[in-house]
Amino acid sequence: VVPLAKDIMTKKVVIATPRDSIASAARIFAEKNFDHLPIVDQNGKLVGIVTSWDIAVAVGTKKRRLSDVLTPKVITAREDEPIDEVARKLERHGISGVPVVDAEGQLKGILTTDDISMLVWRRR
Amino acid sequence: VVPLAKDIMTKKVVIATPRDSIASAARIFAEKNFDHLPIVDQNGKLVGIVTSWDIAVAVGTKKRRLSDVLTPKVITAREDEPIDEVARKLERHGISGVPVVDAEGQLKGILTTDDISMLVWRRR
Ligand SMILES: C[S@@+](CC[C@H](N)C(=O)[O-])C[C@H]1O[C@@H](n2cnc3c(N)ncnc32)[C@H](O)[C@@H]1O
Ligand SMILES: C[S@@+](CC[C@H](N)C(=O)[O-])C[C@H]1O[C@@H](n2cnc3c(N)ncnc32)[C@H](O)[C@@H]1O
Repeated sequence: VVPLAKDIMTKKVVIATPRDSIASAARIFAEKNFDHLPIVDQNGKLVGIVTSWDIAVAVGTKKRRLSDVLTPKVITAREDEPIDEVARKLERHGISGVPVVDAEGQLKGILTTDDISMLVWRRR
Repeated sequence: VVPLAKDIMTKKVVIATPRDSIASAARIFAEKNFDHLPIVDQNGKLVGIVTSWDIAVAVGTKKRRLSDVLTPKVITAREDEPIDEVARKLERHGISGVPVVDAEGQLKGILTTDDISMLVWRRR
């Protein structure tokens, strides 16, 4: 039985908004020890994603806000998506994580290659 | 049959030295679209690791060189290490990748949770 995204995802999602500063996102990454930050608007709607990679490549530029570095077209997974499909999607897009959404597009969790990689050793 | 690290790892490893600037590492990450940079001394010996996370959390600080941000005690995998053990090691240390070394400690490749995650969908 293939696990679904909702079985493996982290349910407590830390988010930020486009007006937040790059420095504030850097502090979140430092504190939480993770790399993926979904970006939402004031209605809580998913409008982008920022990873530590986006912040790293902004070094030496004059960029200040998350709106300057976020990726707007976010690739997501559905809660009931089998994780082998999620893994394929991650590889196809060259990304390491996806926000997980329900049928209404509401943010429910986050799922990364770190989470999927854990399944490889737990099965043995 | 469980794959070994050498079967899955990326063999072309991009490296940097402690005296290189953070800005140069940021350019490498931007160009190569990856997150892990093993750091070697002038003899090619592994002396540290820098990830996009290290660069992201250095934002807003006065740090300039990779020596200022690298992690010195590098967790590695051996070429003939089964990848379920590598996956367990990654989870235990809360990291996303390991340089792969041979019996002499020579750098042979790099292996990340992105690589391990791919195995989950390829088996189906
Ligand atoms: C091509 S990836 C490679 C580096 C790294 N593994 C990562 O995922 O950030 C870097 C870019 O992918 C974007 N990205 C990461 N996850 C994404 C997702 N779920 N949807 C859309 N873009 C995403 C990031 O914002 C970043 O600009
Ligand atoms: C705790 S991890 C969490 C964030 C991210 N997933 C990563 O691996 O960078 C961040 C720290 O782990 C360190 N790190 C990553 N891979 C490592 C490895 N193979 N050996 C030792 N430290 C490592 C990085 O240098 C960084 O300081």
